[in-house]
Amino acid sequence: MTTVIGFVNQKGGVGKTTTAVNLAACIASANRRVLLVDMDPQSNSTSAVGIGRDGPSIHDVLIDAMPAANAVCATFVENLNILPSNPSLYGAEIELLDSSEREYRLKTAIQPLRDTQGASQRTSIPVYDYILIDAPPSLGLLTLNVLAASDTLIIPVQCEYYALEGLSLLIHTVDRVRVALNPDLLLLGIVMTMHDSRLNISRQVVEEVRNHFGDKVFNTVIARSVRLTEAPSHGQPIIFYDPRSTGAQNYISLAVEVIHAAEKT
Amino acid sequence: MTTVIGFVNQKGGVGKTTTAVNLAACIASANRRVLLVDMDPQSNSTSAVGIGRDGPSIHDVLIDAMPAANAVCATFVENLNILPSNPSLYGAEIELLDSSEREYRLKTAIQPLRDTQGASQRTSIPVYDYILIDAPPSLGLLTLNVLAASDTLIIPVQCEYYALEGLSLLIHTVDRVRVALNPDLLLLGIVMTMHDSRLNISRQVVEEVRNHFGDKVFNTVIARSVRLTEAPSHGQPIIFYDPRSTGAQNYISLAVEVIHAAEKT
Ligand SMILES: Nc1ncnc2c1ncn2[C@@H]1O[C@H](COP(=O)(O)OP(=O)(O)OP(=O)(O)O)[C@@H](O)[C@H]1O
Ligand SMILES: Nc1ncnc2c1ncn2[C@@H]1O[C@H](COP(=O)(O)OP(=O)(O)OP(=O)(O)O)[C@@H](O)[C@H]1O
Ligand SMILES: [Mg+2]
Ligand SMILES: [Mg+2]
Repeated sequence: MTTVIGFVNQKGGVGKTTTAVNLAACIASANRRVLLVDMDPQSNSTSAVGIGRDGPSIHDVLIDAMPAANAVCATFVENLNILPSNPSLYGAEIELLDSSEREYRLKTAIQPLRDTQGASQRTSIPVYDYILIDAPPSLGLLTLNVLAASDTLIIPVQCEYYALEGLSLLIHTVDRVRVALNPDLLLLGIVMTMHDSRLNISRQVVEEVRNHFGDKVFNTVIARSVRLTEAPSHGQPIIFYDPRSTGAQNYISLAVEVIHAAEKT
Repeated sequence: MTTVIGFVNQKGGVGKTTTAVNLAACIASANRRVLLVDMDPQSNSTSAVGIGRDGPSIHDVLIDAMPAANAVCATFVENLNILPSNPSLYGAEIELLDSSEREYRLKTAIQPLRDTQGASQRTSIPVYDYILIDAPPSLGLLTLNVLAASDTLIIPVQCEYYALEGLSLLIHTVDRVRVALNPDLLLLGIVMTMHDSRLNISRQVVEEVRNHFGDKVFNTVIARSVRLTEAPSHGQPIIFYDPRSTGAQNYISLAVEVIHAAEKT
């Protein structure tokens, strides 16, 4: 069974892309077939795995009904493919607005890539154990598509005040989406990012989020680490760029928690 | 003459709000009348100056044609007022789409607040020397309204790789807006934020941006400083929260550059 995980938070710069990319690489390294879908016109996930912006992209899939499998490309990471994005996706929100089923375009497009019982024998299309989707920093139509297409969500929250402010609104929005678009949508967990153990503000934000959301917060906290900011400029996830770094260890330990939560049912 | 400055960058978390809020407070302290306009549904600028979300807001001004002066409220900072935001603004992009003049709603709304020759004698409406507008992390209709309403732009760029990636696209978008919506739109400058002098990546990004954009980059570089992340949770700009901090000094020196650039013509 395929698990589709959306990485959402309308607050900018909280670590959505960093978490989606590095979890994807860690889960792929644990011998699961992973597809990373870049639903952000900034296409940061795409460049983080060393893929260019000039081939077919998610824009063609959502707007021109290209089969998703035709836009998917391999990365240098074994078991990890990507459905890339590029800046043409900026126009998609306006292009989609007048169309029918506008919130379900992504869900429909990735349906054939799910591994329903024995599908991998029947079709020549590659199927995946995990489909991870990186969303842009907004609550517009692109993010609604991610919320409608996902089975579960991971919400990255930076250990800073502004990120805390927007969290309850986001949870409220997810509840409304569950009613309107996707009744089975679950919150897999909240992951605290850019934690600096020397700062009071980091400790306070983690405490506040754990008080509010209890065991919905992953045990693994991602520390602020410069190696994580350097890795994307080399087009490599952290476990390839610097496997011994704190960032690599944090994302490996998060991957263990995520796989356990996703596969236990 | 009033100078309207938009703070834009579609990359999330680069310091748009932090720069708009702290510049507004510093310029107000230099005895100019300043209005801070919060065009982000996250309403971080609003809470950064200690204002709540339950009064009239920019949503009422843009959608229900409330006069902007009726939504403006004073802050505890002398010479600094705010036109607040709240989450109802999330719906504005869809609400605005079918309306006429949808990109010019903000420009029209703030027109009466500009100090044209001697206006402050004629009307009872307060007018401003500076109107600073904080934009959300996207290139949607809210940001287009900011680009259409502004005389000049300040682009905060975080000293990290992803922020660099999106910069040339943003400059390209600004050029297109100048042709389509706002022929007089000028780039006042690019400000480098969250600089950490111990990190190579910070130095490399600053060098790359200065090579590309030359004197369009402000001399003042905003250092990464924890006092800047703490200040918003107290609802205070940095020069009130911790006047002796690096963050306060950086924003005072940036304000000097900005006032000089805005008032020299
Ligand atoms: N744990 C970390 N330690 C240090 N830097 C980090 C960490 N996680 C992310 N970053 C850096 O912080 C910045 C923001 O992270 P990222 O781009 O992943 O956030 P995002 O939520 O995807 O942003 P956006 O809202 O623009 O999509 C990036 O420059 C990234 O390299
Ligand atoms: N110079 C700095 N040093 C340390 N932290 C900073 C600095 N500038 C901003 N921050 C922090 O980084 C985070 C992102 O900054 P901010 O929210 O101002 O960016 P933004 O571009 O407005 O984000 P968004 O795209 O969500 O609107 C905030 O938590 C803020 O407190
Ligand atoms: Mg991102
Ligand atoms: Mg902001």
